[in-house]
Amino acid sequence: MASYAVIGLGRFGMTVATILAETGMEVLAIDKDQALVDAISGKVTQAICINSTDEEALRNLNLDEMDAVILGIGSNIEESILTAAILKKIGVGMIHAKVENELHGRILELIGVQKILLPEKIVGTQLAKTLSSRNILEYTTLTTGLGVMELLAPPEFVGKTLQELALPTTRKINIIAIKYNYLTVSDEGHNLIEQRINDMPGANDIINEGDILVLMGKTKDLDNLVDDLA
Amino acid sequence: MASYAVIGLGRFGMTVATILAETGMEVLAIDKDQALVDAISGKVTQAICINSTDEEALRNLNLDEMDAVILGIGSNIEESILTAAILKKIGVGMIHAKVENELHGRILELIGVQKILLPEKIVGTQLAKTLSSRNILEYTTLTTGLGVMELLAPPEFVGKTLQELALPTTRKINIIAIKYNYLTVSDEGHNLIEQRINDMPGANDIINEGDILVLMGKTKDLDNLVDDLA
Ligand SMILES: Nc1ncnc2c1ncn2[C@@H]1O[C@H](COP(=O)(O)OP(=O)(O)OP(=O)(O)O)[C@@H](O)[C@H]1O
Ligand SMILES: Nc1ncnc2c1ncn2[C@@H]1O[C@H](COP(=O)(O)OP(=O)(O)OP(=O)(O)O)[C@@H](O)[C@H]1O
Repeated sequence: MASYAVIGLGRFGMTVATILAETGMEVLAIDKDQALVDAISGKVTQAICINSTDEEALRNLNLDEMDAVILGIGSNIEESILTAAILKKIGVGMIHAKVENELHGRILELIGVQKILLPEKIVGTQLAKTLSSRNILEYTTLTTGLGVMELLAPPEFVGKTLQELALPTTRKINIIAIKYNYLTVSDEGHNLIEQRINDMPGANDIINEGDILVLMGKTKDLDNLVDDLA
Repeated sequence: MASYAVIGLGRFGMTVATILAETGMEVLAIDKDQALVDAISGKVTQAICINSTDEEALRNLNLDEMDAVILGIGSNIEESILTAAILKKIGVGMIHAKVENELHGRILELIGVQKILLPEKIVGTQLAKTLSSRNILEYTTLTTGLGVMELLAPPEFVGKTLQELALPTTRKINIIAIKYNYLTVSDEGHNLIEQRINDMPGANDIINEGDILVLMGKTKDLDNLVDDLA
């Protein structure tokens, strides 16, 4: 079973530690605030109250044997930087750190932290992409350059089959699912509209108005499609 | 063309305003800090320096005609709450707001803000899901209950065809792409490993060790798969 240490139990660190523990991972939670340590101690493998800038205290925890250390100290930038430097010194392999701003991120990168996360920027980017096209209901990028987008079927797609659109060949984009409205009748005889998912769309499936297309492809190919439709 | 107002140009608001403008949207950027207004004024349709708690000033901006208002005030919680209340009063239809904590979010919800975003929690959840299975390289949830996951092919899948695995029928999960390592030879005759994507996996495709499977399905079905593989 994988094991993780989470240093700093603010909004970010507490979320990470709690969900990792819920999915059955071994979690060591660390914070200098005793009340936060007490709040989490029943949910994780171990919770201890130490100051992470105390090198001796960190050395005794065998953090270098963990799968990763998650550093969730934000507004105390100096404490975050000092802690990261100590973690690298004692041989921790993989560090994921939340940062306060770009400069904080740059410093941690230079120290050797592998994954830098600026929550406001990540969430701001995703919201802007989703808003930038009223047809886009959701736009998500995966780390490896692939993206998934939920797009309200644009007029130029309506009435066409997947074969006619030929998105995979013309645009290197796949329609991986189609959400459509299905008219049924309730037990009491009322008309009901249910949203259903066709998760194995075939070449002869026709796109109707109001359908939501779940598209997958490289982010640059998805962005090109959005630009052309705008 | 869609039009948006962004109130508060911190890390979140500045990101949203800049990307919306880059994708060609009409953007009105607002902040009480003149330096931030000056910094963005060349990139957006209009940038003005006002205090968003000044009801008269907000009334003159026709914000109710915008497609949405994005509220990016965080640490000044009272200013955020007062601004949201004024926006609802002057008839703004759609508000997306970043919040500082759960309580701040709860209050804005009661005022009528439609989309509440707590960046630390969103990013913390995504990191924890990605870490909780060493096989998961990426786990992303779309708002509508669908999820996409990049999973290192688990041992029990290796050597099997997609037909044999029958994920769509047994687990309601689709393999929408397979990333695999392709051995080629460079111009100078060296062995090279390239990562390629098979974005139209067929029933007879075989899963090899080291393949990365891009899976799509309802988040509960993806979570079940992860639990069973753990
Ligand atoms: N040197 C330290 N050793 C241990 N814990 C620390 C140290 N410095 C800060 N912390 C803890 O880390 C947590 C988060 O720190 P901080 O307040 O700096 O970040 P934050 O950006 O506000 O966090 P979040 O955004 O996740 O709420 C707090 O619970 C704090 O007690
Ligand atoms: N009443 C107000 N009117 C206009 N702008 C405001 C008002 N209150 C705060 N702002 C601006 O909103 C921006 C973000 O505010 P604040 O510092 O409260 O949030 P934050 O959580 O630190 O932001 P972020 O996390 O996005 O960096 C700042 O640029 C600030 O000048």
